[in-house]
Amino acid sequence: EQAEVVGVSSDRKIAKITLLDVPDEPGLAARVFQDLAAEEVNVRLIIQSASSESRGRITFVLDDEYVERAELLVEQWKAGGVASDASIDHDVAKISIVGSRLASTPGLAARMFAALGRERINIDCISSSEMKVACVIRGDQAQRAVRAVHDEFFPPDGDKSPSGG
Amino acid sequence: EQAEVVGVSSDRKIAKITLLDVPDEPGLAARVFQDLAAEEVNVRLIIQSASSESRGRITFVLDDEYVERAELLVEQWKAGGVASDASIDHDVAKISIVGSRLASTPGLAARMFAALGRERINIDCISSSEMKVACVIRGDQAQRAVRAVHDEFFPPDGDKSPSGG
Ligand SMILES: C[C@@H](O)[C@H](N)C(=O)O
Ligand SMILES: C[C@@H](O)[C@H](N)C(=O)O
Repeated sequence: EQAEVVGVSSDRKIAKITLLDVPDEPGLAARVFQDLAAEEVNVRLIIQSASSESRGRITFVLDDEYVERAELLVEQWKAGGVASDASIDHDVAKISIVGSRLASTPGLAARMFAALGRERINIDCISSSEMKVACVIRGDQAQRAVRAVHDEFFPPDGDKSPSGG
Repeated sequence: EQAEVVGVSSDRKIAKITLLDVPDEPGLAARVFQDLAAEEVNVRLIIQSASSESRGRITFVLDDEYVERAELLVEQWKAGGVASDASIDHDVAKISIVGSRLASTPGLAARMFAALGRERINIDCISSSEMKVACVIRGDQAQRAVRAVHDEFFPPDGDKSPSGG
């Protein structure tokens, strides 16, 4: 079964929160996301990459409408030793390619990253799986980013061969 | 449409590579994954969380069979200034819950993390989307992890209510 990108989507009405110095021990991620769930906050993406020196860093993306509730939680978490600090970034956008067998097809994610790179769009966060590759970028670059990624996978002239050498 | 977890899966024949100090500039992620694609390396997960001080950190999970090729690339990347160093961890497992509307249903990811937390299983990396939440943990904890997450979403006694308070 051929891997295929079936769509490109973008989301600008989101914010990104990164919790710093989360103790890298069992139960911390559970605490953070249980607290968010109790406030009925919809979390779109969760990204935690390998920690360093027993300190984890958890990034999550949420719809704008939930940011205030999340900010209250951030204060509780700081007071409770769940994180030393948090950065909240309102000017972000999430660009995704959706398809099948994305991960087991070397190069599909690379083509998305290359499309953004050629536009000089910096990739802040990446989360990928078999069915979706999502990049978090600066909000004001969303439109250019969607166009670039869309043209990469659905070229305007109908030529479906990968771009680049 | 009710959100639902339809399955729990695990993967132990994988390794995790984290590239350190990747310049946080356009084109770097593209370079890394284009190089991997050129070597036909299947990448299962890509996780990059928000960088600090212009230095990015990119973690990716790949099947064991591709680790040697990736290690050769790591040396090239270090020589080429793409990363200052890389850590390669062979003893990892990926545990995933798969379903629909996972992200827009507060609490599903939290239940997975809580199931692992109660078993004192530390979560090293997290990558989530609407259809899948994947956690990278220590390889030797995979069996216990799968059982705990499976029992959380498919309780043995048939009681489908969420566990915990
Ligand atoms: C940082 C956080 O993910 C922690 N490692 C946990 O397992 O909950
Ligand atoms: C670190 C890497 O992702 C870089 N920010 C890029 O856009 O390629």
